[in-house]
Amino acid sequence: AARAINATKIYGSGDTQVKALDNVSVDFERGKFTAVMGPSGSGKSTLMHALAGLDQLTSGQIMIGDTDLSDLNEKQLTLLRRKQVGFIFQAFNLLPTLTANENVDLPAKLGKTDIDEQWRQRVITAVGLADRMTHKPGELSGGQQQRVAVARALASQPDIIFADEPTGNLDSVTGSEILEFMQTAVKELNQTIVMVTHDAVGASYADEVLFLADGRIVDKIVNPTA
Amino acid sequence: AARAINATKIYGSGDTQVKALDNVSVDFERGKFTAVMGPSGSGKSTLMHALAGLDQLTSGQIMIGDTDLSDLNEKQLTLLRRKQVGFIFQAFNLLPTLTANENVDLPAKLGKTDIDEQWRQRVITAVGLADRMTHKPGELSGGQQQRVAVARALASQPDIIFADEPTGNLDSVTGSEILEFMQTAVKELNQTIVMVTHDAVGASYADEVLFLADGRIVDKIVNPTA
Ligand SMILES: Nc1ncnc2c1ncn2[C@@H]1O[C@H](COP(=O)(O)OP(=O)(O)OP(=O)(O)O)[C@@H](O)[C@H]1O
Ligand SMILES: Nc1ncnc2c1ncn2[C@@H]1O[C@H](COP(=O)(O)OP(=O)(O)OP(=O)(O)O)[C@@H](O)[C@H]1O
Ligand SMILES: [Mg+2]
Ligand SMILES: [Mg+2]
Repeated sequence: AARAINATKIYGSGDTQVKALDNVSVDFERGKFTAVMGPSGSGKSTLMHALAGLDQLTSGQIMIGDTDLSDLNEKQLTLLRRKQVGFIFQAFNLLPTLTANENVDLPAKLGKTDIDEQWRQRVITAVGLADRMTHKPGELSGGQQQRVAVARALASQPDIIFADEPTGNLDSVTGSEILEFMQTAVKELNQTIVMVTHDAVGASYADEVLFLADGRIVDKIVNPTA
Repeated sequence: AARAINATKIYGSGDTQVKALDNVSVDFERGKFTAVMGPSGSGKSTLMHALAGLDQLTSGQIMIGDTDLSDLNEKQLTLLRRKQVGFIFQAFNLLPTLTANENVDLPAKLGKTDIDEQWRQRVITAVGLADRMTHKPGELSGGQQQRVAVARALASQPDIIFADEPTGNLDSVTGSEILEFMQTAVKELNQTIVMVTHDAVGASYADEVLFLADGRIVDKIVNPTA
């Protein structure tokens, strides 16, 4: 569903230069739930943003489906992202002037795709926010905002979801409910999910775990157990 | 060092009303490291903000040292906070136009207090950011930004530090280094720390753990073990 080929991302230049991604090649198969772990600063968010077409590589290729992102102009890239990619940001990035409901529905609106109403209801119930959906982000707790961001990515059933530490602000009970629901989406809808997590228990919900360090993939575990 | 007496915080009115804090009374002793746990939405951030004088209660009292916060006007409250209170926000709240160094030094500048240079160096080393301090938040990873927020609160040795999920974005190795350093600050400098965490391992670094649910304190563990 998404692939990085010899992906390198360099920030800055000279001796303040940071090689955030160092020749990374990885293939995320359709219908698989992959976890990505690694120390703070190892390049996880950079990899997620590059794969989702939100950030340009210094060198290397990104494929979403069979589209090479470098073949697209800005407008085509935005349209592809809106129709095919869901993203749960590490900092949530909700629109403060919209309610939780409006935030959840926004990607589908922008991508001019429909939301399956029954599925949407299951998503809202799974993230445990049914009674907070008419509130704006400023009126929600940190974990509630994170859950709105999770619901926003899941509701429109995009081809691939990149989740950057989606349970970092949640207690373990709420977090595991969300991870179980992601597993459900992967099994029932063949949803593809790539999730960055610092939590080994969270990673155990995935089919496979990749380990990043200093911008490189250094290890891989299939069928992880916590 | 800080106390809440019959603290109640109500948001909204009518049937959309939320009782974020429900008659909470708690005393945080000087020199103690207390963890606060509870489900997402249970009132932890609201309690932290009320104790730090960042948010007004609907009813009840907050004492910092032997000062009743309701005796202070806006100006006096701001000065007290700047001199005596350190806060690590759940969303970091760094100034995007300042470098990590400038962000760390800002509270002391605003409070017109001095920073112990040796202590500051130990803090920067403990959070593992020595080589990223000249960068602005936008050039730092999520976990690096969180570490700047941690360093900012610790560097000026305030009377009390309120830490709202300070390791949520960190891998377990980096997180435990920071928690160990907080223990060091508590033992060496008699630092008072109140830390919200969702992680039982993180809570085990504290001297005591309080449990919140639906805006009330429902349990307490002394000398926790993970
Ligand atoms: N401005 C507001 N208006 C209405 N309700 C609010 C407002 N701010 C917070 N709340 C509600 O108060 C309750 C407690 O919020 P709080 O942020 O203290 O929770 P928390 O324990 O920190 O949660 P988390 O673990 O998710 O960060 C939540 O149900 C939240 O939706
Ligand atoms: N705009 C930028 N300019 C310079 N360096 C940057 C920039 N953005 C990120 N970096 C650096 O690139 C490296 C990788 O960052 P990235 O955000 O991918 O890490 P991460 O693995 O997601 O970390 P965390 O677990 O803390 O979120 C870090 O050292 C970071 O400081
Ligand atoms: Mg990150
Ligand atoms: Mg909170």
